[in-house]
Amino acid sequence: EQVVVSGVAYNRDEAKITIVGVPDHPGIAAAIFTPLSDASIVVDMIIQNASSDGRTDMTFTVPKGDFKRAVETCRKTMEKLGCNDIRGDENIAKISIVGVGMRSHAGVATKMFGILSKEGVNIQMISTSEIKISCVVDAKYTELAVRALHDGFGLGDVDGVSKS
Amino acid sequence: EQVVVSGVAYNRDEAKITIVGVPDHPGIAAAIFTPLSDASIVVDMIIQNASSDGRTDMTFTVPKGDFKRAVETCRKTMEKLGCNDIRGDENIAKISIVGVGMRSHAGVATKMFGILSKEGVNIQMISTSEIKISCVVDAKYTELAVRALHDGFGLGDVDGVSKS
Ligand SMILES: C[C@@H](O)[C@H](N)C(=O)O
Ligand SMILES: C[C@@H](O)[C@H](N)C(=O)O
Repeated sequence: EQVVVSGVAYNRDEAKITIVGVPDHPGIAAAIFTPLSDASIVVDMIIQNASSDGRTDMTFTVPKGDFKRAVETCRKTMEKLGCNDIRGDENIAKISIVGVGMRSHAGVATKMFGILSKEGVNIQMISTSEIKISCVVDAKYTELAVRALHDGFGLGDVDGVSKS
Repeated sequence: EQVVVSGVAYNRDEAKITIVGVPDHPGIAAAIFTPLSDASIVVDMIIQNASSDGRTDMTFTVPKGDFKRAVETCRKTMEKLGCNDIRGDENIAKISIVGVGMRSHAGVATKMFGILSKEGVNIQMISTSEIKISCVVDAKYTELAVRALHDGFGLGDVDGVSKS
């Protein structure tokens, strides 16, 4: 597969919520997201890493407009499941590079991380798919990150950036 | 967006590697993935969650054939960066539901988690995109998970399952 990074996208309309210390056994993910779906809260990124000592963290993003409602919903779930904490951050931006054949080229993700690192942008979360690599960063870095990625991947004038 | 879950995909050819306790400051992600790209190791999923106390875990998947080489490469990086541990697991399967409009329907992810939960399948990692929701599970659950998801999303005969 020839890699074609066709664009840079960003989204500042989201907020992230992390439920810290969820028990790692079957049914927990369903218990967290069922009340959110029932409340018609649209969830975008969901990230769960491997667990240590039977606990892991679950982070997801929601539209800024649903942030408070989502936190309240999760607080109830948290108490029921016996999690350690719930953290929220409305001050994030999701920055993505999009293209085909991304997966088979580890170099693309590495290049993206290198570009952000050179600009001193800290990466808070990472999620990848075949057509997209997304990094969550502090919202204040949105323009810097988008411009640096545009230049770094030779995508020409920044004006072509899409919001996603 | 009308949700159309068009299929279930699975991949048992991967292994996962978790670097535990990476320092959460700019440049670390680039430091981890640059040696892997230089060694031409193809990385598939990359998952990093929000950090606690300045440390976070970084998990990624590689083809089973590259597992040992990737662990050796990361061991050197781990010592350089001062991480806590490195864990590997060759016994995993990535199970995905694919379709369009997934993101705007939290119900789809919730339904997937509910189906896996009912079968007693523990979810080790979660990663989502607009067209795909992937869960990493123990490889022994591959067939059970694929069949249950097929039935749960009304996708007809299991034979249509694709490997991805
Ligand atoms: C943490 C959560 O994903 C749990 N392992 C589950 O299967 O629901
Ligand atoms: C952990 C790692 O992602 C780090 N935050 C970085 O920016 O490289």
